[in-house]
Amino acid sequence: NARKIAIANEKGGVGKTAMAVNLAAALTLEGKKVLVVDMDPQHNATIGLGVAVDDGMVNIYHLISRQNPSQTQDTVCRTKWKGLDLIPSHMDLSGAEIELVDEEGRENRLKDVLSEIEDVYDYIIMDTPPSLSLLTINVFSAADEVLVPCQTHPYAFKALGDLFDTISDVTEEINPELKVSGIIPTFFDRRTRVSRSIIEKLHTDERYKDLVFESTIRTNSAIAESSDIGKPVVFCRTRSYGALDFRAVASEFLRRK
Amino acid sequence: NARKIAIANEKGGVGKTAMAVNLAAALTLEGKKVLVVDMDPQHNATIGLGVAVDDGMVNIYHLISRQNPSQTQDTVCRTKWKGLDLIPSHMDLSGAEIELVDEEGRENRLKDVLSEIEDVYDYIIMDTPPSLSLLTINVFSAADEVLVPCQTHPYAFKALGDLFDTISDVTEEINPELKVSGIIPTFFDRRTRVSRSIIEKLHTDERYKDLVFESTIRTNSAIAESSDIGKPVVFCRTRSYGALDFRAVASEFLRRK
Ligand SMILES: Nc1ncnc2c1ncn2[C@@H]1O[C@H](COP(=O)(O)OP(=O)(O)OP(=O)(O)O)[C@@H](O)[C@H]1O
Ligand SMILES: Nc1ncnc2c1ncn2[C@@H]1O[C@H](COP(=O)(O)OP(=O)(O)OP(=O)(O)O)[C@@H](O)[C@H]1O
Ligand SMILES: [Mg+2]
Ligand SMILES: [Mg+2]
Repeated sequence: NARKIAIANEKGGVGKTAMAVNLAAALTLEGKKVLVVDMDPQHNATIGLGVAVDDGMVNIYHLISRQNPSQTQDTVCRTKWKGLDLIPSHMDLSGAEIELVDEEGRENRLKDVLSEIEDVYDYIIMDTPPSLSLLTINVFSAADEVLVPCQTHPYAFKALGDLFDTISDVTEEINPELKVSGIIPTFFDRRTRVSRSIIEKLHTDERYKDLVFESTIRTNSAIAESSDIGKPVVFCRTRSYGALDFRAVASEFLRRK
Repeated sequence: NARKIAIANEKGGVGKTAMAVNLAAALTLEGKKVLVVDMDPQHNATIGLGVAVDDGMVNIYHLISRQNPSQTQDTVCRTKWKGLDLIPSHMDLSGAEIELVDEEGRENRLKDVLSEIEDVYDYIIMDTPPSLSLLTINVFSAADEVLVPCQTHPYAFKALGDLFDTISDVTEEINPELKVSGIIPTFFDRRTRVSRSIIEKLHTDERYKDLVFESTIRTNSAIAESSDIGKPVVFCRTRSYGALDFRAVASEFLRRK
């Protein structure tokens, strides 16, 4: 069965989507079959993988809200790259929180949805919005582990406390298996004092030091540029820092298993 | 009465909090009296202004949820800088969305709260979380205008469409006076193709071109570093690019009135 990985951090703009899209791509280069699930209503992972969202297509919202009696398989899109599939998102997903407020077991909708297809993939990578609301809780309920991109900036470092608290709540009440399997420093720029100081804090803080990856994602404009053409940087700018860094993260991820 | 300004963009990490904190600080250097209202449960603007959040203090959550019969004035904190006050936020605010789901007029809670104190200030600047949920709608209901920080990256540019749609919904149903008064390019780095291409798009797109500020906020590590010591860059690194850029944005903002 597929190993299910949540990419999460409540702080906005820390590189969650870039991680989801590029880690998935890098794992296919290691011969793995990977499904990306976009659980952000802003559907940036869907854009980043070059999949055009049109209102007629079934997407993750239909599955979570059960509005449309479709099978999970019907929502899976092939991307341009072999071994890399996507369940796309849509703006409508932002309504799910309020729509499901009185539904029993609303936190387990995604888990049920994925159980139908998890034997097809080696990994399922789930992108989350920048909040700890029902959508992210659904991802935590379905996941085996959480990878946390942490921008090497003070606000992002401070956000880790609340994230770890939320994850331990989920472990107690919803998903006892869930654990944080790694913290990956992002937007790392060793020329700046702030980046070096946050890396230092990550490696000395008792709560985080055993989880921090050796590999970092350096600040690199090729990553943002590749999102403009809907291709993972790992596929379209193979010699860029971004591509090298995400491939290093993928092989460290496989090694740390 | 105070002019009430929302700082909003659903895309995460585009520089909303940096804008709220530093525009407020720069306006006090122009002789204005300013209140910052932190409407993000992650309370980054509270941290950025050096105000320690402790659970015993009344904060914006108590006012929005009406849990505590306090007056708005009781929640206002003085910061270290004359003419710059803050209503702090707290993690508890993240519960407001679900707690208020059945309350009539829940979108107008902040507007009611601010009406008690708006004659004390020249400007009230409201920081928002990276979502278009009840907290941001409350800010849109209370605001006279919206300033939109737009990271010069593709995902942030694409997010403008949904933001403008949401604002026009709010104008029709809740607050007819609300308008977008400016789009401010952030994380601008003229050495990168992606930054230049997004600036070009902002200046040519019919929907946005008349709103784009001449001034940009360049990528500058002093901005992130200053958040570590809880001081606006405008006050603690006066000759940095960050400080110069936020002061330029403040004077363009006053000129565009
Ligand atoms: N290491 C990096 N260097 C430069 N740009 C990056 C890097 N990682 C991500 N980016 C770009 O920075 C922006 C923010 O990253 P991204 O959107 O992946 O973060 P996020 O955490 O998913 O944001 P959100 O909280 O809105 O979901 C995007 O434009 C992305 O392409
Ligand atoms: N122009 C800039 N150059 C460099 N760093 C910046 C700049 N503007 C903001 N920052 C830093 O980048 C990070 C993201 O900015 P900030 O937190 O202000 O964005 P935000 O939109 O408020 O994020 P969120 O969506 O999580 O609320 C912060 O660490 C901030 O200090
Ligand atoms: Mg994202
Ligand atoms: Mg913020």
